Amino acid sequence: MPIWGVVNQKGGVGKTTTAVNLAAGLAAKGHRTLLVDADPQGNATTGLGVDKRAVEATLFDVFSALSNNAESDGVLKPAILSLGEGQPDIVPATLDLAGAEAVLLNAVGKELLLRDALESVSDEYDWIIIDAPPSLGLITINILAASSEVIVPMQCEFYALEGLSQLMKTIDIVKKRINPELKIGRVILTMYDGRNKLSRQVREEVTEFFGDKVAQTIIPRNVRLSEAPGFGEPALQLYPSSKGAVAYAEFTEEVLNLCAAH
Amino acid sequence: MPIWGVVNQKGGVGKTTTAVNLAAGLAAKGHRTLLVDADPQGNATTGLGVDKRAVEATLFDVFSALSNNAESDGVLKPAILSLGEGQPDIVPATLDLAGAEAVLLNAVGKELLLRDALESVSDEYDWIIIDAPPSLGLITINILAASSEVIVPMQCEFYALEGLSQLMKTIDIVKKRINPELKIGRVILTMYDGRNKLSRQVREEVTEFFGDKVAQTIIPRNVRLSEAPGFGEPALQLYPSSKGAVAYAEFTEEVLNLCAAH
Ligand SMILES: Nc1ncnc2c1ncn2[C@@H]1O[C@H](COP(=O)(O)OP(=O)(O)OP(=O)(O)O)[C@@H](O)[C@H]1O
Ligand SMILES: Nc1ncnc2c1ncn2[C@@H]1O[C@H](COP(=O)(O)OP(=O)(O)OP(=O)(O)O)[C@@H](O)[C@H]1O
Ligand SMILES: [Mg+2]
Ligand SMILES: [Mg+2]
Repeated sequence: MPIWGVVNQKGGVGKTTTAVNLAAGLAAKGHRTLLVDADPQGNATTGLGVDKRAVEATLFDVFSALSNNAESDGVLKPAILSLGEGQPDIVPATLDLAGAEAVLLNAVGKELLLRDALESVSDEYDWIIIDAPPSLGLITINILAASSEVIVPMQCEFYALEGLSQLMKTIDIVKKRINPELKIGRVILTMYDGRNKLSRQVREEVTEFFGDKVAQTIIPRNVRLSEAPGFGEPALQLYPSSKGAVAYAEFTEEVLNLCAAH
Repeated sequence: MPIWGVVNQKGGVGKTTTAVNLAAGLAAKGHRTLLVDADPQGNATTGLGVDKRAVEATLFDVFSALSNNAESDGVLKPAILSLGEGQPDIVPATLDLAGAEAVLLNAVGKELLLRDALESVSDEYDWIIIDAPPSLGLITINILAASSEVIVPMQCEFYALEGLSQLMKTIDIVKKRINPELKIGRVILTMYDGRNKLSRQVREEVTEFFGDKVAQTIIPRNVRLSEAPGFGEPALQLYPSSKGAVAYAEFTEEVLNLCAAH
């Protein structure tokens, strides 16, 4: 079962937008999909229309339960919300997740709690997508330790390029010490504007750095992608013919083909 | 001496762009200004043209020195780089700052190391501006504990609204327990596009929430602001007549008038 972590410590590059629309794309095609919101901001939770005030169990509760108990069976299930036919399931995040670093720091095998939690549901899903916070702290390390592949959204801006080497260094350490299976699945260019020289320059640099890991699909800057979260629905469902949604539908195909080829 | 922290845990909202251009604006008007880059990504350091490989001492070294030594005199000075006449000085950040949380966590008065460091140079500057990382961890708490005011850049997007209550909660706790002087200086709307309904909606909500704390100046979306970092110069200097630079020049005036009024 592929577990794809959507990571990049640079803020605002499109992690949540990619995680939400990819999970929606996979579920719409009939794949049993779980989206894990691992960002205390809980944007993916809101992006899928979940009311945070009504949530009973979150990823924070899962980490707390696992930090002092070896048994991972049945720990994740209470936190999973089903959103209905053709939709992904979701493990929501609320503000309490901001306290996760302290809980994880004191746990034995502090990088592996998420991996253990996801293992307990591995036969119930075809895909798991994880939305990471904008940092390389212990939550993101847990995501890298649990993932089979990573997706790196790359905003076509200068500052976004700066963080790449730090991210690669972190991925290499996790791969060497904790998760030898970890691979870079796809680097996906986001908020691309072909008229803009900077966008084209970033695309060149990213392609030079990552070669064929760079997704064929490029996500254009598209206002529908930023309007959809306000309605609690992925753009893929709310504005299916918008440029942004069409691009994410294409990206879903590309990810499915990549896995079929493995 | 005003110390303004530029904070918002939502990623990519314009924290660095605001910190760099405000610091440049203040220095250009003859105010002795120090910019502290407190984000391990080190974007503000690059945005002012500093070569990270040539840096000898950083904010991480300052935190390390203070974590096991009460004496703060002379600790910050070695990390300060002067960039020349009419330019801000800078305390740079490099990747090692990612290790700061662990250093701070074990220090006595873990929230107060930055405050102590800045006190040792308080008579040498008229202004200190601090660029925060996209999180509410111990580095950002240190910034809130050290600041007299905060600037909250607000990207005109739905997800950016979500994090406001968490940010306000954190500011309230720091104000109550650690820094009673802390005030909200200005909330500044960034990447605003008047043609876009979402931008107008966010502006309404933010004005309802913050009232007269919302800056008169609105920063438009302007490609020059994102191109300037590639040249290591603030847009205020590189493209002074661009819409983005003009808006930041206006914002500099607004901040100066605000302080004159106090
Ligand atoms: N292709 C796009 N076109 C236009 N707007 C976009 C696009 N992708 C994302 N956005 C908007 O840009 C903002 C940043 O995107 P998003 O929140 O997905 O990034 P992120 O990397 O998850 O941020 P954070 O680092 O805070 O977790 C959001 O308001 C989102 O709606
Ligand atoms: N008004 C603007 N118009 C166009 N682009 C902008 C504007 N402000 C900032 N940008 C660009 O948007 C991106 C995000 O801005 P910036 O890096 O300043 O945000 P940040 O809040 O510091 O991000 P992080 O959360 O990663 O620290 C950058 O590439 C920047 O160049
Ligand atoms: Mg996000
Ligand atoms: Mg920044």
